[in-house]
Amino acid sequence: SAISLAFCNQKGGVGKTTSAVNVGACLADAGARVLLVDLDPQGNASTGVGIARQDVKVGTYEVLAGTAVHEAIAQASVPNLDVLPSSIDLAGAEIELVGAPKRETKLRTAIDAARSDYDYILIDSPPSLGLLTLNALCAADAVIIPIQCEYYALEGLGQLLRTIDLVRDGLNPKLHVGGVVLTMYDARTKLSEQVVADVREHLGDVVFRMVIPRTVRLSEAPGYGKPVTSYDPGSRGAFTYRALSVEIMHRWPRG
Amino acid sequence: SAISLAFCNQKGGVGKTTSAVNVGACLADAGARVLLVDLDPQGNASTGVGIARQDVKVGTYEVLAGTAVHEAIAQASVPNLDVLPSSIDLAGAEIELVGAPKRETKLRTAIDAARSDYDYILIDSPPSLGLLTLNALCAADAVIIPIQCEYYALEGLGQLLRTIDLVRDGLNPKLHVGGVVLTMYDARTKLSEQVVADVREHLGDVVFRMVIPRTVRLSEAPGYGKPVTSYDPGSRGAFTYRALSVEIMHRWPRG
Ligand SMILES: Nc1ncnc2c1ncn2[C@@H]1O[C@H](COP(=O)(O)OP(=O)(O)OP(=O)(O)O)[C@@H](O)[C@H]1O
Ligand SMILES: Nc1ncnc2c1ncn2[C@@H]1O[C@H](COP(=O)(O)OP(=O)(O)OP(=O)(O)O)[C@@H](O)[C@H]1O
Ligand SMILES: [Mg+2]
Ligand SMILES: [Mg+2]
Repeated sequence: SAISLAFCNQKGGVGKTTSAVNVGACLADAGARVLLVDLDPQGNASTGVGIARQDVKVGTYEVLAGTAVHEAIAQASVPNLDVLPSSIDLAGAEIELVGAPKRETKLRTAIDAARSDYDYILIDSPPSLGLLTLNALCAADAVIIPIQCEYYALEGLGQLLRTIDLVRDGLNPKLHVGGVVLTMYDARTKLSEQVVADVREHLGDVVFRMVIPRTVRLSEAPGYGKPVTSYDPGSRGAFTYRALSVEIMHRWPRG
Repeated sequence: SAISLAFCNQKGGVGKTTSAVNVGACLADAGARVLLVDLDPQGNASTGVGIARQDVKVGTYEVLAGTAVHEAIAQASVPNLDVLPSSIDLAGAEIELVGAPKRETKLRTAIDAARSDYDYILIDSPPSLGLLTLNALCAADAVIIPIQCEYYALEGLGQLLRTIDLVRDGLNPKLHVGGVVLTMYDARTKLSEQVVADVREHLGDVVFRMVIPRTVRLSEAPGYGKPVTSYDPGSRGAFTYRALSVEIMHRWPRG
């Protein structure tokens, strides 16, 4: 049955979507059956794998509201990679969920029905610690935290780790930080080196060995609705995400 | 009486904080009295002007809960620049506000008491369209939208513009998009050029002429708790934010 991994960090623009999309594509290329869940109202993960947002009639919002997950799952532009796309109504979900019963575990209940169809379920979350991210944390076996190699990136880490602890104590006892991915490493700045050293010192072996560099190809690929592995398979961006995915498969071998 | 400008965009990492901090510092350097309001639970704007988050006893959260704004205002590391810092409890405010009366206009009521003390009030908002950002939109005379020169940056623009329209129709009749700032322009990629062309074509003159480049100095400055104008006054980052601030002073001359 599937391993579910949530890509979470309330800091914006740190590479949550880029990591979920490209790790998903690499795992699929390696033969694993992968479901990518887009839990961000912006729908970047859906776009990143070729789904046109205006075409999404049934998506994550409808699934949170009770629609069966299989009715919403679509095929991405990559074999073995399916996607539960974000629909426009997801923007209202945070406020609507506040008064709902079992508001934090709606996603977990929904995707449990799909676990036997996949090897990995990857969840892309929005840049906040609200009810959508709480749903991702409750549905996940482990959290992968992307951290940008920038100063502000370390600021919110404490808050995120506390939130993960709270969810583990209350709603999801198996939840833990499964991995930390350092992203957008820029060899031109000393800052990137310092952030990498700081993060490895504080968090140790949970930090993946592979550091993702900032590359032009990675920023261009979403414009073509493709992961970098399809857009430019020979690029550094494709290579580094493949190497990261190998580390992920070692930590969570297929069922 | 002060002009209030909210820096809003639910897309993460587009330069909201960097723009609010550096525009604030440039306006202050030009002799204007500026209040920077940090409405993001991450507190990056507070850190960016030298406030240590753990030292904040009374901040934006307490002000939203009714404390007088003057009790929370602190001095930043730059003359003429004050800051209403973010305190750690702000993370819980979104959910706590949902049931409160006048939940969207708490910030407006609070900062109205300080308008006569300042020429400009700049509000840094979190990467979401929840109740904290709604408070920023209700307290603002105009919105400044930072847009990163990347593909995903255009995705959420429609949702943001619709939200601004809703707030104008209901809670804040004077609200309008006062400016659009193109940020993190990377001359190495064609993508940056395309995004700039697209945004200028769709949004016209509301887009500021000055485009902010991606520079190492801008990403390093927050680590020293300083705006780039204090960290490295001769840098391109400092120059381009000064030029942008001149455009801002033309659009909204001091009272
Ligand atoms: N390694 C990289 N090299 C170059 N550009 C990158 C890289 N990773 C991400 N990007 C670009 O940086 C921007 C931010 O990345 P992304 O959207 O994946 O972050 P996010 O954490 O999902 O953002 P949000 O908080 O808004 O959800 C995007 O425009 C993306 O294309
Ligand atoms: N022009 C620039 N050149 C280089 N780095 C920049 C530039 N503008 C912002 N940055 C860096 O990029 C990252 C994102 O910027 P910033 O934090 O200002 O965005 P934000 O929109 O406020 O993010 P969030 O959505 O998390 O609030 C930060 O690490 C910042 O230091
Ligand atoms: Mg994202
Ligand atoms: Mg910010």
